[in-house]
Amino acid sequence: MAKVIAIAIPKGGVGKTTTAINLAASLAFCDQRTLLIDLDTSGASGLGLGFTEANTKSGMFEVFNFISGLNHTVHKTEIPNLHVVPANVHTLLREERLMKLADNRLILKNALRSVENDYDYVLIDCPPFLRGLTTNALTAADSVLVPVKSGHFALDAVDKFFKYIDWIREVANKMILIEGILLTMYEQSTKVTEITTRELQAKYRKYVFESIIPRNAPLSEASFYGKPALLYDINSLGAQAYLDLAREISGRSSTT
Amino acid sequence: MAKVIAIAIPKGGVGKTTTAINLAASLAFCDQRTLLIDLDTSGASGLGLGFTEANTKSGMFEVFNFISGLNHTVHKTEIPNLHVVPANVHTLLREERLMKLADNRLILKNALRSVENDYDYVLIDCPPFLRGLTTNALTAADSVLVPVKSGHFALDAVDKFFKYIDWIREVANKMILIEGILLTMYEQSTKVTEITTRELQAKYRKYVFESIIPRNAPLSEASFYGKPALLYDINSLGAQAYLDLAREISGRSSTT
Ligand SMILES: Nc1ncnc2c1ncn2[C@@H]1O[C@H](COP(=O)(O)OP(=O)(O)OP(=O)(O)O)[C@@H](O)[C@H]1O
Ligand SMILES: Nc1ncnc2c1ncn2[C@@H]1O[C@H](COP(=O)(O)OP(=O)(O)OP(=O)(O)O)[C@@H](O)[C@H]1O
Ligand SMILES: [Mg+2]
Ligand SMILES: [Mg+2]
Repeated sequence: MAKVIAIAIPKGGVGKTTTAINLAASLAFCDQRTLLIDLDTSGASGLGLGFTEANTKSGMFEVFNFISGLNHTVHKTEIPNLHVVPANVHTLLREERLMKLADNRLILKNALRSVENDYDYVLIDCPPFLRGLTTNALTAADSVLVPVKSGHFALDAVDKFFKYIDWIREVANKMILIEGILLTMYEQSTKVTEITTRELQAKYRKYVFESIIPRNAPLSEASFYGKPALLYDINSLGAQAYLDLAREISGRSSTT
Repeated sequence: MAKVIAIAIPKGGVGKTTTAINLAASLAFCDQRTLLIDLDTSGASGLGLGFTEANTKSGMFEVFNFISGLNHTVHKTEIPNLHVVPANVHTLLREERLMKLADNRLILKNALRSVENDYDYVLIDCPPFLRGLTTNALTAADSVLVPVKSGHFALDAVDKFFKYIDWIREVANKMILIEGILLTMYEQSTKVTEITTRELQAKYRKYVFESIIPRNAPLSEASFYGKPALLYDINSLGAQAYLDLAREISGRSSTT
């Protein structure tokens, strides 16, 4: 029975996709059968693993249109234990259609039944807004991982997101847990990092992961080659940090 | 008659809000009467200039609900020539409502009539997705400014956005121009910057601004104090870069 983790926060560019790709790859590398679902119409998670329109046979667009079951949209990757379902949107018309269909928040939860026994982990990459697709993800998920890049606007987004998760717990998914708050693009000893970290520790100490993802160029470079950082440069600080996170998460799974 | 510039791109965290705040402040500093409209339900543009729920009397939420005219929602700021209309959303329910109302793409265009003779520039901060609010902004705008932070996903977003602008030109606003592509959070001499810049120059050379916004901590620090960078640290590279951009833009206005 897979553990389903949504990677989400209503703030842009804080490393949701980079975390989805690299945590999924790291879990797979640690022998966990892992499925990465791209629920962002930008298709960035798929893109970062080399999936373009040309080599994608079907994806979340087909799943939400009830054209394909989820088990028929999985794609293998260079990493043995890692499978991906790309978004497969590519046009404005298909994006519009998927957004409308996503107003039914149960589609993903139901779709997951066809694959939940084939994997240890299912990770869901979400877009930077709350309605539709993110609501589907949180209705379906066992837990949510919240990436945070230091800055004033990010703190505001965390507070807003936690209120939203409370609402999800009331109306759509009473079992949902917080997997953790992940500090991303972290730069030690800067004023902005100090203010943000102090604020997060004050309100959310128990949720903050031990593992911290540093700002590290290979994490951005790797996406140009359609590879996770551990295939592009396994010794980089970024690749190692996501491996640490994978161990931290899979370590706790055995106790819950 | 105000020149209306939408600041938009369907990619998160690339400096849309930071550009909206600091370009607006810089234009005002150069004696241009400037209005900044926050069309993002996160309320980040307002927040970065010190507007919270407590000190906001009304905003874009009231405008879209036809409760207030735009001329009755403007707030003064510390800078004489700079006015702001905050989003004034603050709750999940109000966010849901505003998103629904924004499906009518003519609301902002019509609302702007009550203020267009009071300003030289109206800047609109947009959320990181295309439908609803961004469509309202581009239907109302004379031009669109496209911020780009180096990276693989950003390049994809630019291509997608230009296709979307073509569609806007066909169905909603045949006069819309590209104000320019703005390189933001720029880090010289990195692999990712080189790949991104080369690609942008190959396809979009004529649109790329001369002014480049460097990665510069004061641009992020200033938002914690509710101030634009030029009030927080006018000598910082970030504050100076946005002043350069303001001069580059207002310089060309006199020739078009
Ligand atoms: N730790 C890091 N160090 C350096 N660059 C990073 C790091 N994490 C992410 N990046 C880069 O920053 C950019 C934004 O990251 P990413 O796309 O993963 O964020 P996101 O939250 O998914 O954005 P969106 O809200 O648009 O979906 C990407 O170009 C990515 O390669
Ligand atoms: N040139 C810069 N140097 C350093 N930090 C920056 C710079 N530009 C923006 N930032 C910081 O990066 C973060 C993201 O910027 P910003 O919120 O302006 O992006 P955005 O595109 O509006 O994001 P969203 O898509 O979520 O609306 C903010 O914390 C901001 O203060
Ligand atoms: Mg993403
Ligand atoms: Mg913003």
